Amino acid sequence: MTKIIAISNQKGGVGKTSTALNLGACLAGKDKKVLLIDLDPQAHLSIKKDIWLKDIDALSFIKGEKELKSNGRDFNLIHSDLSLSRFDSEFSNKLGRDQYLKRAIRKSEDEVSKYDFVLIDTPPNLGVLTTNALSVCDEVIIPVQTLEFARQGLEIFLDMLESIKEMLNPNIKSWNILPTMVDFRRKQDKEILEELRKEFKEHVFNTFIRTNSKVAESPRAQTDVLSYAKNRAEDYINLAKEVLKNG
Amino acid sequence: MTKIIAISNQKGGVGKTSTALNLGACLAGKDKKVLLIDLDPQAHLSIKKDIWLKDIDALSFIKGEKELKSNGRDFNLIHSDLSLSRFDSEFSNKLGRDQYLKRAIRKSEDEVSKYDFVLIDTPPNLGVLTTNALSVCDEVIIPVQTLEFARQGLEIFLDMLESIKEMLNPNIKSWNILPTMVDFRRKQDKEILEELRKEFKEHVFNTFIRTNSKVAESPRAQTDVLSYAKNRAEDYINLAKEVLKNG
Ligand SMILES: Nc1ncnc2c1ncn2[C@@H]1O[C@H](COP(=O)(O)OP(=O)(O)OP(=O)(O)O)[C@@H](O)[C@H]1O
Ligand SMILES: Nc1ncnc2c1ncn2[C@@H]1O[C@H](COP(=O)(O)OP(=O)(O)OP(=O)(O)O)[C@@H](O)[C@H]1O
Ligand SMILES: [Mg+2]
Ligand SMILES: [Mg+2]
Repeated sequence: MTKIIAISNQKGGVGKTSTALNLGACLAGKDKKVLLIDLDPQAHLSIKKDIWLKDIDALSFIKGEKELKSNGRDFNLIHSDLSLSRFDSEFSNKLGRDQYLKRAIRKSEDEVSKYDFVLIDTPPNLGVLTTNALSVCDEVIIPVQTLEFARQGLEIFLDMLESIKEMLNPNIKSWNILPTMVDFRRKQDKEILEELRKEFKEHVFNTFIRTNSKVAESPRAQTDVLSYAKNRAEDYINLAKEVLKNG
Repeated sequence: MTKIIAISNQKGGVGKTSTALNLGACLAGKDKKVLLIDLDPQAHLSIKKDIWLKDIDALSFIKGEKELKSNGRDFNLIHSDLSLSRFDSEFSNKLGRDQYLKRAIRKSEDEVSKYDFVLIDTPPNLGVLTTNALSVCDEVIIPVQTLEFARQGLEIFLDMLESIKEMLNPNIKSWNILPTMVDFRRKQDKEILEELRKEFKEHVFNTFIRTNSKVAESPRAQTDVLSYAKNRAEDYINLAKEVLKNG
């Protein structure tokens, strides 16, 4: 059974792309078949060029112009580029504008069902690309820095998620907060981590991602932290274990 | 002569709000009259409640429903809240959608002209709120983390800025990149800082903002770093000096 996970938070710079990239790599490292979809026109997830699927990109896929084809690999990416921002302007007022990705995935169902996980990276806003990802996913991972602005922004995201569940996607089984860039040298990080656990209880991963220079550096080598510095990928390996355990 | 500065970058989490907040406070600290405008529906700049202007918010101001009134203070903020996201959906297809802020500022010209600086915080996208800020400003400050994703995102922003200058606002006199969260313990930070200086030359501030736990903590005390930890506000004080020197 393929699990579709949207990685989303309208707050910018909280580690959405880093989580899609590194959790994807660590799940693939555990012999899971993983498809990444870059639904952000900034196309930062697409930095990992060695797993691009050929002859397809996020815009042509979401519009239903191209279908997923099989290739022998177990770790693949539907890449994007700036042209994806056209989807926002062209489709914002169309009927069923939030369900295009769902339809595209259904159209390629045979191929999608070969994967164990589909991870979708989203842009830092609540626009139509984000609602498409949230309308098709089974689970949501919400990266949150243990810093005040990110903590505050959580309320906005959770309110919106509630409406998506009611109006568009009752199948969302779970959502979990992933504390990121945690740096215990800063006094607020411990405080905010405890506040998150107290307020959101089982909706916070046990695993948290510490601030980690190798995670920040690996995009410069156009790859994930597992490929770049295997001995420093521990937090994302633990996250992969926890995601697998949650079943 | 009032100088209007937009603080903008579609890449998320690069320090746009932190720069508006702290540069604003440091300019006010040098006896300049400063008006902040929170043009991000996330409303993080609005965390500094002690400088809110009464009876006005960003949505009513940009729509021309409310005008700026004088109050005896030299450091003020037109705050926002989530309702500002309605501007995006309601005005995206209206005639002159990018010029609402310009018209609003012109309508309140008498009041605005009492300020030395107007700093505008923008959301992490190139939507209509951002184009409104860029259509009225004299200068742009582009915060960029010395990390790969932020470095890559710069191209997208500068291309868009070029079109704004041609189509909407030929008055933009200058744009400058502000390196933020610089951490020389990471090897790429020095490399990227040098790359930025080499590629963009005089368009990069001499001042750069180092990673600084007090900058990250001050929002938790609902204030800026100058008020929160005066002895740790040095980088933003230097930035204020450089902005004043550029004249
Ligand atoms: N654990 C970490 N430690 C240190 N740096 C990190 C960590 N995780 C991510 N980063 C860096 O922080 C920056 C922001 O992360 P990232 O770009 O993944 O966030 P995002 O939420 O995808 O941003 P956007 O909102 O722009 O899409 C990146 O430069 C990234 O390399
Ligand atoms: N110099 C710094 N050192 C350490 N942390 C910083 C620094 N500047 C900003 N931060 C923290 O990094 C996070 C991102 O900064 P900020 O929210 O200002 O960026 P932004 O570009 O406004 O984000 P968004 O794209 O969501 O609007 C915040 O939690 C902030 O407190
Ligand atoms: Mg991202
Ligand atoms: Mg901000």
